[in-house]
Amino acid sequence: SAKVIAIANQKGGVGKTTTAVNLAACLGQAGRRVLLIDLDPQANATAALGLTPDRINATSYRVLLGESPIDAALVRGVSEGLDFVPSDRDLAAAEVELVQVERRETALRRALAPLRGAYEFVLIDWPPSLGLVTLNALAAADSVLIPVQAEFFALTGLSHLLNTLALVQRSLNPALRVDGALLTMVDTRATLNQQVVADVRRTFRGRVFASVVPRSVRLAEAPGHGKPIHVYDPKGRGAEAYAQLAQEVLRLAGAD
Amino acid sequence: SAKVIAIANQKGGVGKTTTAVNLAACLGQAGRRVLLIDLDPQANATAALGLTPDRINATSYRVLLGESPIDAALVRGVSEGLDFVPSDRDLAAAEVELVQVERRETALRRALAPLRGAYEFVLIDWPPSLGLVTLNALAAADSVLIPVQAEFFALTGLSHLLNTLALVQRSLNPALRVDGALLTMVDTRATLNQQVVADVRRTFRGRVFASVVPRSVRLAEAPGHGKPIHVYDPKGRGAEAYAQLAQEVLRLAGAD
Ligand SMILES: Nc1ncnc2c1ncn2[C@@H]1O[C@H](COP(=O)(O)OP(=O)(O)OP(=O)(O)O)[C@@H](O)[C@H]1O
Ligand SMILES: Nc1ncnc2c1ncn2[C@@H]1O[C@H](COP(=O)(O)OP(=O)(O)OP(=O)(O)O)[C@@H](O)[C@H]1O
Ligand SMILES: [Mg+2]
Ligand SMILES: [Mg+2]
Repeated sequence: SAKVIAIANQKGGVGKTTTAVNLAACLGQAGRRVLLIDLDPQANATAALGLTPDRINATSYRVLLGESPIDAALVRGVSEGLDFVPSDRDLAAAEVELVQVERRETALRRALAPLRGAYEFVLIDWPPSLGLVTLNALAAADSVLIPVQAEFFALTGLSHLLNTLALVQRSLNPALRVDGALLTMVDTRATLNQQVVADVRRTFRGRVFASVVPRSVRLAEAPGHGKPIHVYDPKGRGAEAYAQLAQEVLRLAGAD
Repeated sequence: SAKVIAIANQKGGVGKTTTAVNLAACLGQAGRRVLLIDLDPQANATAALGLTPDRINATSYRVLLGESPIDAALVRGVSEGLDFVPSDRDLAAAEVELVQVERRETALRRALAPLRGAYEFVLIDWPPSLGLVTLNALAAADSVLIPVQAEFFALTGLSHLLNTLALVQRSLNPALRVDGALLTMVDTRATLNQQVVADVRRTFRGRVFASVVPRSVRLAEAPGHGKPIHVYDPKGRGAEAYAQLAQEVLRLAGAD
């Protein structure tokens, strides 16, 4: 049954959506059956896959609130081997309805239950927040993959995130694991990035993926064309990094 | 009495904290009396000014909850002409306590009331979120300055943010104005950035500041040294851009 991986970090703009979209697409291209769920009301992953509102039937929020079954929200074949559940902007309303914390925790787990046999991986793209609501939804994940932008604020946020995940493990989801930290937006010429990469590798209490995502303007251009990186710029360093990461994630899942 | 400017955008990592810290420091260096409030539980602005927990007495969350008067939380003279109210990481607890929306709305306004005569500008650094809680706190601001990273996701988020601010104007704070959008992290050599800059200037319903913040690794290094950019790299393009922005903000405030 599927491994559910949350791509999470409460720090904004560290590459969660870019990683969720491209890792999901690479795993699909490697022949696995993958589902990507956009759980961010900003709907960046939805836009990054070129989906316009007319192609969206139901969204992850409607599914979460139990108003729509998950298969009614599926957009099949957004990329090879990849199905997708889009999100939409209806933030204010959803926040109000989702405050009933208990329903939220079981809602995502229940919504995913019928599909766990249909996929090998379910990836979830998160908003930049760690409020009560998001924390409870982490109860539905098997593991967390943490994109970390190789700059100063990364270090302070990482230890806070690990403390929070330990809290979730104790109170909500003892089976939740941390697959590891993924260094992103690394400019090999910038000493700041190299310093933070070295610091994270030295101090992070857990795995740091060997794959490092370079700073590459192609990765920032791809969403504007609605394509994952391996379609938009298959020979580039961005596609290479995410293909390597997919191999590491496959090895990790195989080892489980 | 002070002009209260919220540095807000729900998209993560667009330069809110970098702008809040450096604009506040530049206004202070220009001879104005400025207060910067870190309203983000991630406490990046607090770290960027080199403040460690031992120098923090009370925080913005304690002030917001009415547990501490604002002057007990003040760290005076973090930079020339600049006082500061730090934040801390106690996110989970604060989220729970702040759900009582009504108290939150008047809390920030009341907390700021005794200080409005002591400063000319009060800048507020926001978390990357637009939930019920943050929306209500916008009721305390006079205006919003919106940092916009010159990349693909900027455009989709901007229209959503403007709709949300219109909602706040109608329901909570009719006097709330949008000072304008500030383009950030612009790499003049990258066509993607140039395209988004042109798109924002063409489509944004409101002012786009003439000042553009370039992508400069010095701006990312400065927080690691606990210094604003005009102290860390006074002759650089980052310091120049934020000094220009300070002049635009002063002209705008003078025109009011
Ligand atoms: N390796 C990279 N090289 C260059 N640009 C990148 C890279 N990764 C991401 N970007 C760009 O940086 C910006 C932030 O990335 P992204 O939106 O994926 O972060 P995020 O963590 O999902 O943000 P949020 O917290 O708002 O959800 C986007 O404009 C994206 O296109
Ligand atoms: N003009 C710039 N050039 C280079 N790096 C920058 C620039 N502005 C900000 N940065 C860096 O980009 C990252 C994101 O910036 P910042 O933390 O200010 O954004 P934010 O909007 O406050 O993020 P969040 O949504 O998490 O609060 C930081 O590592 C910062 O040092
Ligand atoms: Mg995202
Ligand atoms: Mg910030």
